[in-house]
Amino acid sequence: RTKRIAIYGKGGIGKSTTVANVAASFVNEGKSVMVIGCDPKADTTRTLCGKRLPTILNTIKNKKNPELSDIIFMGYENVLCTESGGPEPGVGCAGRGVIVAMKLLDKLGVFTENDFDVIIYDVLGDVVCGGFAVPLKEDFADEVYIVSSGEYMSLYAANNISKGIKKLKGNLSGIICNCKWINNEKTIVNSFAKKIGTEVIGIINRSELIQSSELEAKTVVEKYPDSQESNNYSKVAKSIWNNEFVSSLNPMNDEEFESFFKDY
Amino acid sequence: RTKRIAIYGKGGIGKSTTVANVAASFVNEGKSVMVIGCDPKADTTRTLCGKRLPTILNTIKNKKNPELSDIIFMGYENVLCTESGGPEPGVGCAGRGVIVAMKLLDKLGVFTENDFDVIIYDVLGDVVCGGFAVPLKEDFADEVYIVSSGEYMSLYAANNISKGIKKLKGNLSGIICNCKWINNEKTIVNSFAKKIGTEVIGIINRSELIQSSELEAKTVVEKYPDSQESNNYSKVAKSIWNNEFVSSLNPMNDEEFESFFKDY
Ligand SMILES: Nc1ncnc2c1ncn2[C@@H]1O[C@H](COP(=O)(O)OP(=O)(O)O)[C@@H](O)[C@H]1O
Ligand SMILES: Nc1ncnc2c1ncn2[C@@H]1O[C@H](COP(=O)(O)OP(=O)(O)O)[C@@H](O)[C@H]1O
Ligand code: SF4
Ligand SMILES: [Mg+2]
Ligand SMILES: [Mg+2]
Repeated sequence: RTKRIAIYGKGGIGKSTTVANVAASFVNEGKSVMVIGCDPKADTTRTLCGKRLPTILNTIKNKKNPELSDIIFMGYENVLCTESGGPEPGVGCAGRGVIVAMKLLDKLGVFTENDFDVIIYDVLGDVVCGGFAVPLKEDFADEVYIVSSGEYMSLYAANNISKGIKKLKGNLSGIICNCKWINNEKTIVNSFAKKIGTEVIGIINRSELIQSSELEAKTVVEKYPDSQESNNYSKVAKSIWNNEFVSSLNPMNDEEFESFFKDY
Repeated sequence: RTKRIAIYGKGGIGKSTTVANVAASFVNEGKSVMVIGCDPKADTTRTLCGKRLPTILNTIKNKKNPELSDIIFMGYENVLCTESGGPEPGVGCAGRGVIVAMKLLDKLGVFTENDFDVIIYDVLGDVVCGGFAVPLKEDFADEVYIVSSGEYMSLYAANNISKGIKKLKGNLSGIICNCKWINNEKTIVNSFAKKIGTEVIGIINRSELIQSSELEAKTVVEKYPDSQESNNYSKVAKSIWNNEFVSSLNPMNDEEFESFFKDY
């Protein structure tokens, strides 16, 4: 059955880069994959499709009843891609795009009439509310992964997201460490994961190659398929695919988090 | 009359550090200041009060009709401090704390029965919606400043916030560049400001001293009053106090922002 995963994390931490490269790794293994961008930045699928896609929210403004071909696009190795989009800042809930998108995809039978091996949601994680909580609470994703570095801000957000996952009875299947070459980074992220009752499922090192591929609107998996970076994403994809981890999630309260970080 | 300013910016960019140190500079000049934290992280006032304050949202849970002394606390040189707080992640709008806090402060006459020289709001800026849009749209702040570095993510957020300010008919009075020693950083932020119709009102350099003071729950203005850093915040405070800039705000759309950043 379909592996349905949601990727959360602080804005700018590397969710979209991770999602796009992991999706590319999955399709290279012959799996059928759909990627659903749930960040108002709407740029998850840019490196898979070679350009920024029109968003579902914007498409609906001009065409009340869009068809699948208006909102879903084929990218690298036939990965299917779509972007929820977000409203204009200051106008209603920032997560409204996700709510509208999920309704439409559901109505158009995307979730029932297709037999994807993997569906990946890329979700804004700076706040856990409104539309951004939808992949957690409704029947859209079975596993959640948080992308984090070893930085205070990133782990604070990860702890916050974990509180939301626990509240909404989701399953935190693991943390993907998107490293920034900080002192002791892997140690910090590993002990953070252990402390809240999950595990680190993969480690991605910061690399110029990943960024330079992105400048050409390509994943490093596509542009440099034999690179260490590409192999690394392939390892992460395999770990996710084989992951059977069910967390007994126990996020820290504010004081616990402060004292956890003080030790580092 | 009271100078009422709201500080916005991407999470982790340095809003709280800037707000606390600017507030400390103002009270050193003999001004009466109130600081209102509007970030669920509720840590704006920690360096002014030497510890984390109880939040308004949490106080209301236990005491239906709090008095001023339950929610407002005196910090460094008599600066008045309060924290809105935020709900548990996954439970309702993350900005709900701000809405509840503003209602209560209003009801308790804080805004009418006091003659502050300055009121400063520190507001989460990763999304511009719900409670986080309140200081922009309702009669709480007259000027908005955005804290930003020269990084893509930070300027993207600044541009997003500017769209919200424009939509809600607010006044973007300037950008405070909280530098991270990036190549060409001041040039990038200056031309970004110019492009969207505002100006850089102050420049703060990244400094170990600012962070080490924070570890002791103090502003650098309090801990190292004769330092270059302290003098710098004092300059920023004076620029804000004397600022008469009214923006003709013209945020970039997504394509414009991409091409703007490509040039750097
Ligand atoms: N492992 C990595 N190595 C180098 N750059 C990275 C890596 N992961 C992310 N980045 C870069 O960091 C920036 C933010 O990443 P992005 O995936 O857009 O974050 P998010 O989706 O969480 O907001 C992008 O410019 C991206 O190229
Ligand atoms: N100018 C600066 N120099 C050094 N460290 C800074 C500076 N500004 C902010 N920081 C540090 O960056 C981190 C995030 O700053 P903070 O003010 O909490 O961000 P925000 O309130 O925008 O989320 C803090 O650890 C803070 O000490
Ligand atoms: S629920 Fe969250 S995303 Fe929606 S308006 Fe509130 S803060 Fe914004
Ligand atoms: Mg993204
Ligand atoms: Mg803050």
